[in-house]
Amino acid sequence: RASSLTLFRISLYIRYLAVLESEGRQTISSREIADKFFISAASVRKDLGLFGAFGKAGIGYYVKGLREALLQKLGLKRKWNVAIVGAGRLGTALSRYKGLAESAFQVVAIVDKYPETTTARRDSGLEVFHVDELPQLVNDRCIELGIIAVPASGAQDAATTLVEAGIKAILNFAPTHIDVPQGIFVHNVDFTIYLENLAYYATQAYYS
Amino acid sequence: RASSLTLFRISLYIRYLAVLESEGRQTISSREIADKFFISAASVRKDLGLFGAFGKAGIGYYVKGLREALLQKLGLKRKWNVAIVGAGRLGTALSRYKGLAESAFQVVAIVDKYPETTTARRDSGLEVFHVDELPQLVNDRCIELGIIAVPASGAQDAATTLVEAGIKAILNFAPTHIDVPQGIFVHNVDFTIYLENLAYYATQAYYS
Ligand SMILES: NC(=O)c1ccc[n+]([C@@H]2O[C@H](COP(=O)([O-])OP(=O)(O)OC[C@H]3O[C@@H](n4cnc5c(N)ncnc54)[C@H](O)[C@@H]3O)[C@@H](O)[C@H]2O)c1
Ligand SMILES: NC(=O)c1ccc[n+]([C@@H]2O[C@H](COP(=O)([O-])OP(=O)(O)OC[C@H]3O[C@@H](n4cnc5c(N)ncnc54)[C@H](O)[C@@H]3O)[C@@H](O)[C@H]2O)c1
Repeated sequence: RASSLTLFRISLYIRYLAVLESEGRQTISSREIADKFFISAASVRKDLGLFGAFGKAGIGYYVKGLREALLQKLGLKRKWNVAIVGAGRLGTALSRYKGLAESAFQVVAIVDKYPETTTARRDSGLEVFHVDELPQLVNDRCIELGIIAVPASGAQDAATTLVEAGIKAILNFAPTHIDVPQGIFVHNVDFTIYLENLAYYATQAYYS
Repeated sequence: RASSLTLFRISLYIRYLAVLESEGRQTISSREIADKFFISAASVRKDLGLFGAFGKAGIGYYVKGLREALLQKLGLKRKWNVAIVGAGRLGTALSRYKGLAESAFQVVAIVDKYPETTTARRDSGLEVFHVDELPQLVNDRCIELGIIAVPASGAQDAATTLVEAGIKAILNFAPTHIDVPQGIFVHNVDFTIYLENLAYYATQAYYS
């Protein structure tokens, strides 16, 4: 079972391979991938090996075949239905995000504690259901992934509702820890980590 | 100069060290950090070494000292002022994000092409300036980092305005590539990458 960090790298390799494919590249070496991502070729081979992909001596990997294999292993060759809990600013922005169109994901339901007053209903005409209807929606719309976009105070309730409705993996945007049963996966998102990335590079820019 | 992936790991180590410190831990080994993040102890030592941190044989690293040193090297021991271009749903959600309070960052300005009609002005009373006022704001409020939260069609304009105002590092949320001069750093954020993480774990959950 791969770690979150490894999966993150695999997702980046997949994007890189798509770019190579669009440039007409047929093969790629672990060395070249390693240089692109500033890690060792051995780490790249290790990551890919975890997903059953092994290069050929003298050739490396076939770009198209490698990308397909990785997409397959990550379960990204099919569409996943996603539910968002919290139809406020963030929840609505996520549901309308154009980047989802060419991904393996689609938001098929958005719920809120106060569906009548949310910005989603007002601004974008999205149908917002009451959070109590989530279990029914998860069943009817074959929803497998959940996103929490409510304030910190409502996050645990949102998590409990998602888990009870049968959701196995949750993306939590609320700045608080949520408890879930063993076997349920939670990824906490914090965009501050990207600002830290910016701060480092800005500091470097000042010194060069 | 460290890569984006290395910085990402360093940010994660910093968070982990904060947790250890709150638990009263005095020292930590590269082995223990490595196990926490499913990478090799050698990789951890390499990452830390890049930032001038070297452990003591038999002791490892001092938790408090290591965290301080990393924060210092990343430029996170001071407050950074941030400007957001785009006061729509996402921009407003980012500006109000509670997680920023205990971080090294504060949003001190938010601008928009149509400041009179944005949701920010309507819902949260945030003062939204016109995007043409950005250069003045960057100067007056010592802004160093920029965030782009406008639709794809407006992203390049937003980037150009930020760069001309003197911003050296940009976080781009718009699902499009933006061009910037050499030496300006751009990080493109795509939350789809976290959904891919979820899909993998959900697939694993079904098989266990
Ligand atoms: N992780 C990040 O990087 C990041 C960035 C921005 C915002 N956020 C977080 O996202 C969350 C939402 O931010 P926002 O600006 O959209 O807030 P918002 O106030 O605009 O929206 C929150 C919505 O959640 C609903 N809600 C509250 N409790 C609920 C519950 N128990 N069940 C269902 N719905 C419930 C409210 O009715 C409201 O519509 C906040 O926790 C914020 O801190 C995180
Ligand atoms: N990267 C991700 O993971 C992610 C997630 C969600 C949304 N998004 C993206 O974030 C962006 C904003 O989404 P939203 O839902 O908040 O949209 P929105 O329509 O609510 O807000 C966009 C705002 O930008 C302003 N604007 C447009 N062009 C501008 C320009 N040239 N200069 C200044 N302001 C300008 C508009 O007046 C509006 O207020 C979109 O590009 C969306 O695709 C990205």
